[in-house]
Amino acid sequence: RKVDFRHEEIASRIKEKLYKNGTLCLNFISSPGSGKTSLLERTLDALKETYNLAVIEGDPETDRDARRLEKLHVPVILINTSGTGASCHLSPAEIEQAVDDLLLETPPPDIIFIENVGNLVCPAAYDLGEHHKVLLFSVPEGCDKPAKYPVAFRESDLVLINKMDLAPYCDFDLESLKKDALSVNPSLEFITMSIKKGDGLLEWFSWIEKKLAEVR
Amino acid sequence: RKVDFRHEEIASRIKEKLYKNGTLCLNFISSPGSGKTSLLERTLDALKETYNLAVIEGDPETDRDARRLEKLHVPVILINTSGTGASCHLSPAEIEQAVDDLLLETPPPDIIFIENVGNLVCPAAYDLGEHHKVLLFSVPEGCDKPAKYPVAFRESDLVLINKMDLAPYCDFDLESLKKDALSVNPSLEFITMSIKKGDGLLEWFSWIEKKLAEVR
Ligand SMILES: Nc1nc2c(ncn2[C@@H]2O[C@H](COP(=O)(O)OP(=O)(O)OP(=O)(O)O)[C@@H](O)[C@H]2O)c(=O)[nH]1
Ligand SMILES: Nc1nc2c(ncn2[C@@H]2O[C@H](COP(=O)(O)OP(=O)(O)OP(=O)(O)O)[C@@H](O)[C@H]2O)c(=O)[nH]1
Ligand SMILES: [Mg+2]
Ligand SMILES: [Mg+2]
Ligand SMILES: [Zn+2]
Ligand SMILES: [Zn+2]
Repeated sequence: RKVDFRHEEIASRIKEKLYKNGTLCLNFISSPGSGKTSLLERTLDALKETYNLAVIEGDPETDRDARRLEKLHVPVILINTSGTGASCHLSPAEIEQAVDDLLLETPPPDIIFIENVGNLVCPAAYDLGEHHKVLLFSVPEGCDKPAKYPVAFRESDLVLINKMDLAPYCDFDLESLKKDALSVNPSLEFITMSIKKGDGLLEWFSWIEKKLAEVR
Repeated sequence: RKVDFRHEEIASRIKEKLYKNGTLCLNFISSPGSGKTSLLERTLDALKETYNLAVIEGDPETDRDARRLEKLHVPVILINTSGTGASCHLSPAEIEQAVDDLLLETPPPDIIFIENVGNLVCPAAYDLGEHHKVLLFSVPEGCDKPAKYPVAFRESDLVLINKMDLAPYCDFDLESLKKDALSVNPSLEFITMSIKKGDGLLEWFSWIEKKLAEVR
């Protein structure tokens, strides 16, 4: 784990601000293309009538993901990391200003979603002040990743197993993935889904509501 | 691009040693699970009767990939990066010793394949002394990656588009991928393939032979 006291100090400042507002913050990490933006599109669409939502979007370059999410009419703050020297992950220093801006919204968001840079290594090592890291895993990647890229699984609280519609065409063994992941982090929860077909989304929405109730 | 003179100095030392031996060196980069190890299994199997081959395998943890490749009876040197402080990529300093060891083999290898850590960001920024970076891209990742993760496409000479067998079940537009990639790097070459079905492999093998002839 990268111990940078500056990072840890900023992360605890962010946590404090979120706590005062009773705002839930979730940090999505995954390999590139696992489905983070697709999941946010469905999630924002389903929950925005009930809750005030906001997104912090991290990408090395372009505003493509931010544009997709702005169509849902929620506040989106884009951070392009390629200019920052560490384009492989979001750091707490980059997030703090964005969280401050979003908490000034009237009314402030109930939930802030952070879509991190697509990278199964670095983003897992940084605490952005979030309540939970949510790891979005996709079936075509294969089932040996928990053992090979353990930090992401160790630091997350929930693993969403996406693209289950592709399972019949991939060498994918769900039980072996879960077994490997639980040996890295015994308290992990799992939800299998196909964003494309809409499977598993209701279970995911109720997990979010459960976590929001915990910070209220 | 990360300019670290120590890295550049080591990379040019490695290039010098490879040049003296007439050894081709290819550096595979991709997202996690795009198919690097699967490709190496097929490639080693097809070429080992004709050429002397060797592999340097980089993974954050475990020897799973190295074990898969040792079954092909070629020399494999494993580097677990999680102990190095920068577990997201291989660096020239880690490679130099491995190249020295492999060049002492009798006879020395005609080709050294480097399987880098699964990460579409950092590995692209480091020159390991290789002749070519080969980017292995897989269809399920989606076709917006060249614009979003440009450094990997800019630094590579060839893009292998794998898992074409999954294209009918994914929102994948081959022409838009190629167009985006060429706007980042106009000299990129492409080979579409399905390692699972064996498609595109012969074209890939003849690309390797063409590159080997160039260093002889
Ligand atoms: N077959 C299938 N494809 C999916 C599913 N969910 C997402 N996709 C596709 O996966 C590709 C990548 O989706 P994105 O949502 O852009 O992935 P991402 O994780 O946000 O990608 P980055 O931000 O670049 O890391 C797109 O082509 C989606 O259509 C699914 O459940 N099944
Ligand atoms: N459907 C399909 N699956 C493939 C193909 N090529 C590889 N796979 C699968 O993709 C998964 C990952 O393959 P690997 O070869 O381990 O990928 P990798 O890039 O070496 O993974 P890391 O080293 O962990 O980054 C495995 O389940 C393979 O069976 C293909 O052409 N089609
Ligand atoms: Mg995205
Ligand atoms: Mg591999
Ligand atoms: Zn990083
Ligand atoms: Zn790195």
